[in-house]
Amino acid sequence: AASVYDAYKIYGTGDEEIRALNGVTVGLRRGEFTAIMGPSGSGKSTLLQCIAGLDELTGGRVLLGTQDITNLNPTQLTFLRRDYVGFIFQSFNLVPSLTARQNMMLPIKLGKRTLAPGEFDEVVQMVGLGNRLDHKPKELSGGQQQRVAVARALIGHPPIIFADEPTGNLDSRSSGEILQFLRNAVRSRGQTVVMVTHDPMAAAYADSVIFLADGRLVDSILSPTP
Amino acid sequence: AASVYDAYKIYGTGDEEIRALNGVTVGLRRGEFTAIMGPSGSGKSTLLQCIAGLDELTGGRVLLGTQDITNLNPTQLTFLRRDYVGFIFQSFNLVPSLTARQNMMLPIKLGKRTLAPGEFDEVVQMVGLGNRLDHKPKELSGGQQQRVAVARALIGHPPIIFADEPTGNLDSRSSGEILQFLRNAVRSRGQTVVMVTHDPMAAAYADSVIFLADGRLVDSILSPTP
Ligand SMILES: Nc1ncnc2c1ncn2[C@@H]1O[C@H](COP(=O)(O)OP(=O)(O)OP(=O)(O)O)[C@@H](O)[C@H]1O
Ligand SMILES: Nc1ncnc2c1ncn2[C@@H]1O[C@H](COP(=O)(O)OP(=O)(O)OP(=O)(O)O)[C@@H](O)[C@H]1O
Ligand SMILES: [Mg+2]
Ligand SMILES: [Mg+2]
Repeated sequence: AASVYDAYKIYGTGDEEIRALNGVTVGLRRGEFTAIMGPSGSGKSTLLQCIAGLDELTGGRVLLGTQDITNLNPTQLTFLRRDYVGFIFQSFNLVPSLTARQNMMLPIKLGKRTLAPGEFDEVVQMVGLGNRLDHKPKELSGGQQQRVAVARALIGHPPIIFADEPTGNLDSRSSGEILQFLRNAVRSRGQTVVMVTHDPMAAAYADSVIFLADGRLVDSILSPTP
Repeated sequence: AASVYDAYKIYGTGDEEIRALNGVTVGLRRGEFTAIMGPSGSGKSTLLQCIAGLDELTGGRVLLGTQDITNLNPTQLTFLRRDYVGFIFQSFNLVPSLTARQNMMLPIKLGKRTLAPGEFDEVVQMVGLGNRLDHKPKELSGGQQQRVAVARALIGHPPIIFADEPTGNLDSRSSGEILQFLRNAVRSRGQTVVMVTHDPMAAAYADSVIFLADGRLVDSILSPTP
């Protein structure tokens, strides 16, 4: 569903140079749930954002779906992402002036997708925010904001979902609900999920785990649990 | 070191009323490490911010140190907190225009404390940010930003440290370093630590754990591990 070839993302120059990605080649299979783990600062968020077309590589190529997106301009990328990608940001990126409901519906309103009856309610029910929908982000707890960000990416069932630490602020019950939903999205609907996580319990829901360190792929394991 | 008596924090009115704190009485002993756990939205961040004087109660009383702070005005609270409290926010609250180093040193610069030689380096070394000090928050990974927020609260060894999910974005090695440091601050320096966490592994570093649900204290256990 997505891949990068010899991907480089370099900030600064000379002594100041930081290689957030230092030659990464990885293919993420369609209809699979892949977890990405690694130390803080190892390039996980950078990799996710470059594959999803939210950030540009310094070198190398990106394929999203079957399309080489390496040299698309921001407008073309926005159109492609709108109906194809759901993205859960590590720092949520909610719109402060919109309510939880409006934040969740934003990709649908901006895109071409239409929701089937019950689709909105199903996701809202799963993240457990039924009674907070008309509140703005500043009136929500950290974990409630995270769940709005999760719902926004899942409503409308986009073919590929990128999740950057989607359960970092959640108790084990809320986390379990979301991870189970992501797994079902893959098993029953054929969606593709790529999730960065620090939590081995969350990684256990995935079909495979890839490990980054210092901007490089250093290891991978298949099906950590059946 | 801090306590609340019959604390209420209520938002909205009538049907819309949310009781973030619904009659909480708890004492946090000096020189101890207390963890606070509970479901997302149960009132943990609210409790922490009200005890630390960052937010006002709707009803009830707060003691910080030996002082009743319930009715102090914002200026008085700022003076009290400046040299007495270190606070690690769930969403970090870093100043975007300042570098990591400047963010960490802000409480010291604003307050009366002076740093002993080596104190800054010791904390920077522990959080592992030695080579990122001159970067601004937007040039740092999520976990690096969290570590700046942690360092800012620990430099200068304030008598009481409030930590709201300090390891949510960190891998197990970085988390372990910080939790060990917090435990040492309590064991060897007599500081007081109050930490909200969703992670049972983190709670295991504490001397006791208190549990919130729906704005109430529902349970507590002493020394989850020796
Ligand atoms: N300004 C506000 N207006 C209305 N409700 C609010 C406001 N601030 C917080 N709340 C509500 O108060 C409740 C408790 O919030 P709090 O942030 O203390 O939860 P928490 O236990 O820290 O949750 P999490 O684990 O998700 O961080 C939540 O239901 C939240 O939506
Ligand atoms: N704009 C920037 N300028 C300079 N360095 C940057 C910039 N953005 C990111 N970096 C650096 O690139 C490296 C990788 O960052 P990235 O956010 O991908 O890490 P991560 O694996 O997601 O970490 P975490 O687990 O802490 O979220 C980090 O060392 C970070 O400081
Ligand atoms: Mg990251
Ligand atoms: Mg909270």
